[in-house]
Amino acid sequence: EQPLVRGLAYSVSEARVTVSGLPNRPGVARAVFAVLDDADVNIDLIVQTAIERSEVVDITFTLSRGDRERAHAALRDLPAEFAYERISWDERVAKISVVGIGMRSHSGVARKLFDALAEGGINIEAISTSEIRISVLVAEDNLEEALRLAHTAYGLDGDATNDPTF
Amino acid sequence: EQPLVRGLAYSVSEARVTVSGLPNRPGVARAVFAVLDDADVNIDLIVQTAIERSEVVDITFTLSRGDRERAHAALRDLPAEFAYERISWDERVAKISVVGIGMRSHSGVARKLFDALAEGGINIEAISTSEIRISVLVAEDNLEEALRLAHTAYGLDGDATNDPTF
Ligand SMILES: C[C@@H](O)[C@H](N)C(=O)O
Ligand SMILES: C[C@@H](O)[C@H](N)C(=O)O
Repeated sequence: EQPLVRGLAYSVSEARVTVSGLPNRPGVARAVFAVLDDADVNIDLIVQTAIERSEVVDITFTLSRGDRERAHAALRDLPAEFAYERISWDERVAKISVVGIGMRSHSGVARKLFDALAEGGINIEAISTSEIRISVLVAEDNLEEALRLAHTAYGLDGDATNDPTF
Repeated sequence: EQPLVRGLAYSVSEARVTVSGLPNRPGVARAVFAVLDDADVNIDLIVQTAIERSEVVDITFTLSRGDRERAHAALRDLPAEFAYERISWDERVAKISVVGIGMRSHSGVARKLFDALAEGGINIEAISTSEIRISVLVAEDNLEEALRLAHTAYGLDGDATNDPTF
């Protein structure tokens, strides 16, 4: 299955939030996204890494910048049993996605993106991949340079798109 | 944009690895996935949450169970400048993906999955979402129950597929 990269997509004007130190037991993700959904916060990306149940865990998500205050208020209302250690924000992130097919064994495809960004001294703030899409968050100021490096790395000629359905 | 859930996909016989306490600076993800790619380790999902540059960060990835030893040896060879705190494994995980379109403002769609798994007392080990796919890792023993709960939650009638290109 030769991976085929179709193109690059990006989105700006997102903020990212990380809720650190959440208990790692059933019902916690439900509680976090219930209060955010009830507050009508528009969420894009969600990532959580895996650790032993005995340890606390972090969840990162991105949202429209305008929803920041509402999200902050909603998370503060989480019941005590879902107490987290802290919340960290970054107001100015950009998401870049490599969109393709057949990327299932895609360590080579993902590696290419990580190589390109490292070449440019661009820090990868978060990663979320699937068989058909590799997404990273970078500082918004790095967006243009990151798109240029990724285009070269994958030998793409067209422009990146900010159409979320790409 | 009404979200439309097309179906459920799953994959078993994966192991998950978390490399904890990695430095959060450019070039680290490149180094980790270069040694894994050079060792011909077949990687599926990659997730990393976002934290301030001054802090260390965790990266979780899934791989074929057979590649575990090779991956372990490759990570041990990482140069000292990419020193991590520890590696944790889980031999028996299953991935469940909700596949759809128009899920960009999908906090409601993701919330439904989190609600369903919490109802069943199933722990969510990792999360990775995009506009068109919500994936979670659960303990392999929970796969059947998790698929049943997700089917009901989204009102789906067909079977889940283990075709990675779905
Ligand atoms: C942290 C959170 O994902 C938790 N493991 C849950 O199942 O809800
Ligand atoms: C942790 C890792 O992703 C690092 N931030 C990098 O850019 O490589």
